[in-house]
Amino acid sequence: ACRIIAVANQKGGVGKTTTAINLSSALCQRGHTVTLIDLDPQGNASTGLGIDRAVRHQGSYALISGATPYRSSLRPTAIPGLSLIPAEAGLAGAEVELVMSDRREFRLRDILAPVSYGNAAPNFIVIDCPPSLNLLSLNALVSAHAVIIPLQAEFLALEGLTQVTATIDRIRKSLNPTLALHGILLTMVDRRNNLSELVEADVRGFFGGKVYQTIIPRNVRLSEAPSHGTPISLYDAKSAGTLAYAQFAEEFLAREMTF
Amino acid sequence: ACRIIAVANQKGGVGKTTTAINLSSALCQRGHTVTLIDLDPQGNASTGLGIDRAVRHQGSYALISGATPYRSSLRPTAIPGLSLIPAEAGLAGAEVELVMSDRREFRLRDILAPVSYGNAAPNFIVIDCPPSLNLLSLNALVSAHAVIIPLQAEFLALEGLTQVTATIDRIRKSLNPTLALHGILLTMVDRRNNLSELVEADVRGFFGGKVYQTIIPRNVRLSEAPSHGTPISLYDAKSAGTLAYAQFAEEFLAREMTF
Ligand SMILES: Nc1ncnc2c1ncn2[C@@H]1O[C@H](COP(=O)(O)OP(=O)(O)OP(=O)(O)O)[C@@H](O)[C@H]1O
Ligand SMILES: Nc1ncnc2c1ncn2[C@@H]1O[C@H](COP(=O)(O)OP(=O)(O)OP(=O)(O)O)[C@@H](O)[C@H]1O
Ligand SMILES: [Mg+2]
Ligand SMILES: [Mg+2]
Repeated sequence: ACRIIAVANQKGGVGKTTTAINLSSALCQRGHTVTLIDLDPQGNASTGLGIDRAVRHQGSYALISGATPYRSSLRPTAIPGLSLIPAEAGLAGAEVELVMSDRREFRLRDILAPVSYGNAAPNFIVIDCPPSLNLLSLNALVSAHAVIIPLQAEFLALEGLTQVTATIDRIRKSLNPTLALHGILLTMVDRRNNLSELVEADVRGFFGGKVYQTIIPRNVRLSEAPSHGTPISLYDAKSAGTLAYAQFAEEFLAREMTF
Repeated sequence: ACRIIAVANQKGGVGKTTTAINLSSALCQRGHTVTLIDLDPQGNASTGLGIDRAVRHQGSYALISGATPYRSSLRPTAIPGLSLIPAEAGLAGAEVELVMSDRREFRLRDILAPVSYGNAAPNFIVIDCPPSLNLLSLNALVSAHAVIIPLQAEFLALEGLTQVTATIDRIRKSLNPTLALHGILLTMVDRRNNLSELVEADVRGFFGGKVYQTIIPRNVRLSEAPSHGTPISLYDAKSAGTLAYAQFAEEFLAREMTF
C-alpha cells in the first residue's frame, strides 16, 4: 500500500515547499512513484514544478471538495514518476467552506484511503501544507501516516516547534491513531553563524533521534530553482542543495523501514 | 486620532514580526506612542518583546472576542511608549469561532474604532498578522488605515505579492474603503546574490514608488534579538539591522505625511 507523508509546520518560510518538492523528486530518481499534493493556497509547490497558474483548475480544492476524482486531478511533471495535484485559486476559500461541512477533518482522508489501497496507488503521497494549523493542515495530518517537520535553524522557528508537535500528539490521540512523527529536518543551516549551531544543538538535545542526521545547508541555488519550475536536481545537479536532498531521501527511506 | 497599521503578507517567514517589532520600537524612540497587537497564534511578537507564554492571558484573543476591554489587555514593554497586546494560546481557536459569528470581519474594527478616537489613544496601533489571509488577517485589514507588506527578496515571496495586493484591493472595494497600501518593504536582502537584485529590480519596476527606498539587509543580529526578548535597537544598537529599521522609521513617518 502507499505511504502518505505530510510536510507541515505552522511557522512560515521554514522550507516546507522546498522539502516537499525536492524529497519527492529525489524519491522518484530512486525508482519510487510519488504524488505531491499542493494543499497551500499560495500554490508554491505548483509553481516550483512548473505548472502555470492558468492551468491549475481541477486541483486540490476540487479534490477535497469532491468535485474531481483523484485520477483526473493528477498532472505529469518533468520528473518521471512524479505527479502533482496543483493548488488552484479556489483553495483559499476552502477553509470557510470546510468549517461548515460534515467530517470536516476527514474530507481528504476519505478521498485518499481508497486511492492508497488501489492498484494504481503511488509508493508515496506527499502533502505540502500551508503555514498554519488550520483545517487544510488538519486534513493533511488526519490523512497522513507520518509527518516531516522542516525546521529553519532560527530561534523563532525553534520556539514554534512545540506547537506543531503538540498538535501531532493531539491528532494521534483523537483523529488519527496511526500518525507518527517521521522526523525533524534542519533547514537553511548556516554553519558560519552561532545561532544555527545553537538551534541544532538544542533540537538534537531535546528531540534526539527524531532529528534527521542530514541537514539542509543554506544554498542560494535552492531558492533559484522554483523560478525555473524544476526541482534542484534538474536545475543544478552539482549544488549543495541537490546533494543534501539526495542524502535526505536516503535517510528518509532508511527510516521508512522502521515504520 | 491614531493611525492603525497592519503588517501583512500570507507568505511565511518574510519578516512581518521582525518589522512590526522594530518599526514600533523605532517610532517610540522618536517620541511616538505605539500599541503593538500580536494577532498571530504563534505569538512571535509577544516573544520578541519578552512577554513570557505563561502571562499572555487576556491578550488579543480576549480582545477580539470581547471578553477583555482594550485598556486591560495592554502590557508594558522595555521600550518607553510601546505597549503590547500579546497573543494567548486561545487565539489558535479564534478562526473557527469567528466564522460563525456576526460581523466576523468587523470584530476588531468595532473594538478599535472607539479606542482610536479616545483621548488615551496611542499615535499608532501596529498589528502583526499571521502568514495567511484568514479571518484574523482580514480583521486586521478591515481595521487598518494602511498596510505595510514586508517582502523577502526571494522568487516565491515575489510570486505571492499579487495575492496580498489583490486582497487589499478587494477589501478596499467592499469592507474598508479607506484602506491604503502604505508600502512594500524589501527584507533579508543579500546584495551579494543575484536573486535579491533581480527581485528588487522586478518589484521596483512593477510597484514603483510604493516600494520603500529603505531596504532591510540580511543581518544575523536581527534573528538573534528575539531570543533576548528585545528589539534590535536594545540588543545591538550599532548593528546593520538597527540602522536599517531606524532609516525605515524615518521613511515611514515621512510617507505618513502624504496620507
Ligand atoms: N536551504 C535553503 N537555502 C536557501 N534558500 C532556501 C532553502 N530552503 C528554502 N529556501 C528559500 O527560502 C524561502 C522559504 O522556503 P519555502 O517557501 O520552501 O518555505 P515554506 O515553509 O514552504 O514557506 P511557507 O510557510 O510560506 O509555505 C523560499 O524562497 C525558498 O526558495
Ligand atoms: N533582515 C533579517 N536578517 C536576518 N534574519 C531575519 C531578518 N528578518 C527576519 N529574520 C529572521 O527570519 C525569520 C523570519 O522572520 P519573521 O519571523 O519576522 O517573519 P514572519 O513573516 O513574521 O514569519 P511568519 O510568517 O511565520 O509569521 C525569523 O527567524 C527572523 O528572526
Ligand atoms: Mg510553502
Ligand atoms: Mg510572524
